[in-house]
Amino acid sequence: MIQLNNVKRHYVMASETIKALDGITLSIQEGERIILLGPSGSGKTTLLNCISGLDTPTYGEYLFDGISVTGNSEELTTFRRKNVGYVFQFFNLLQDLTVLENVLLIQELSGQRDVNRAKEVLSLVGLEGEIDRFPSEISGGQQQRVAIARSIAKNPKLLLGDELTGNLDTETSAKVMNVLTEACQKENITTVMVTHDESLAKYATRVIRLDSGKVKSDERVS
Amino acid sequence: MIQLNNVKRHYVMASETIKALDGITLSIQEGERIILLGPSGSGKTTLLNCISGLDTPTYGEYLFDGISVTGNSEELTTFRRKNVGYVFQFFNLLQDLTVLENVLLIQELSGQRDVNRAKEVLSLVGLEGEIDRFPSEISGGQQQRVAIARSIAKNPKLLLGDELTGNLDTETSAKVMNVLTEACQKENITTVMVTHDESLAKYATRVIRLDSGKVKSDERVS
Ligand SMILES: Nc1ncnc2c1ncn2[C@@H]1O[C@H](COP(=O)(O)OP(=O)(O)OP(=O)(O)O)[C@@H](O)[C@H]1O
Ligand SMILES: Nc1ncnc2c1ncn2[C@@H]1O[C@H](COP(=O)(O)OP(=O)(O)OP(=O)(O)O)[C@@H](O)[C@H]1O
Ligand SMILES: [Mg+2]
Ligand SMILES: [Mg+2]
Repeated sequence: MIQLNNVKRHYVMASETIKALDGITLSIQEGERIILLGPSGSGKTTLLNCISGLDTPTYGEYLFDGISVTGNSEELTTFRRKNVGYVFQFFNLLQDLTVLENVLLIQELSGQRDVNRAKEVLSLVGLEGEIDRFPSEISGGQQQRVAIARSIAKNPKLLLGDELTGNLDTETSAKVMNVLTEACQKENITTVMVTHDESLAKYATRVIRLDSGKVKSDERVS
Repeated sequence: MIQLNNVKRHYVMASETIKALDGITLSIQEGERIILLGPSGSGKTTLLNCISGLDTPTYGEYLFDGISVTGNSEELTTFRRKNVGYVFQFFNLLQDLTVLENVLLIQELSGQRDVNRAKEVLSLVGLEGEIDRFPSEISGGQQQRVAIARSIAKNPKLLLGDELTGNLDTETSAKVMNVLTEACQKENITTVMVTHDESLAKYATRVIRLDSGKVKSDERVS
């Protein structure tokens, strides 16, 4: 499904070049559930942004279903809206839209508006009581759960999550990971989840560790 | 040092009243290191905002060193700038200032500008190489560490941290908690840290658990 060949992402600064990704070669098959671990600054967010098409590698190749994911920005945007669900490290919710509207918007952008489905996923993550509030009127963990619900409301082929449970207590994390894993198994969604919580490996089929922009280890686990 | 008497924080919405804090009575002595735990939505951020003076209770009383923390907004702002260091759940860094400038600004607002001290705390959290970059040019965990460095750069009497290590891997978390605990013991800083990571209790003298806006348990631990 996904093939990265010697992908590099460099930032050329005044005094130095930052090698955020320094030669990543990876294959990801459909239906895999990958946990991506690594120290702060090791390149996890950068890798997810390249996989989602939000960022473009400086060198190397990225193939999705055998087709090179490059081309102009509009093609990339269409690709992403159609195929990718993304839970961002800082959620990226629209502050002027309610919780429900934030979910509906993502559905509309991929032509799948469905109010019942939107309410259903919000209810699965425990937010049925908050659907008409704005992001500024709910807690940090509630905002994170809106971001999670939003990412699965449009049935993406590929689900990317960055620090998926960083703001959630143990009990809510477990509930949310169960909801996600079930939804992904049911719809055969491929997932790559960044986390610092090693205990989430139990929901995965494969654990990849990054260090300084390179793959340090890559193991099947389930 | 801090006394909360039956503090409530209600949000009156169209269809219901949200009781974010529902009667909190607590005393905090100088030098205590408190870990504040509780499920998502239980009132932790709201409690920190009341303690810092960023928010005002709807009912009840808040005394700091025996003086009621109310009064006009300017008095509260002076109180906070003078006494409180705060690591926000979403960091609140200024995007147009560099990492170093973000730290210097907080020092200036409390009349304690000290470039050497600013560089020292940034180095303690492993960011000496990033001081001239902007928040948008560093990773999530690096941003969190800027927020942490910023909070101790002005030697506050009271240090509040919301999800202090939510975006940090285990190794970086431990390093940062050691830096903080050492700085707080050395300067006798009182701390209240919100976290979902129960393992951080080993750095604390007391563990308070919230549930639905109330104190569920409150135990000395060290
Ligand atoms: N502006 C607001 N209007 C209405 N309700 C609010 C507002 N801000 C917060 N709340 C509600 O108050 C309650 C407590 O929120 P708070 O942010 O303190 O929780 P928290 O313990 O920090 O949660 P988390 O662990 O998810 O960050 C939640 O039910 C939240 O939805
Ligand atoms: N716009 C940018 N300009 C320069 N360097 C950058 C930029 N964005 C990221 N970096 C650097 O690239 C490296 C990787 O960043 P990335 O955000 O991918 O790390 P991460 O693994 O997600 O870290 P964390 O766990 O802290 O979120 C870091 O050293 C970071 O400082
Ligand atoms: Mg990141
Ligand atoms: Mg909170």
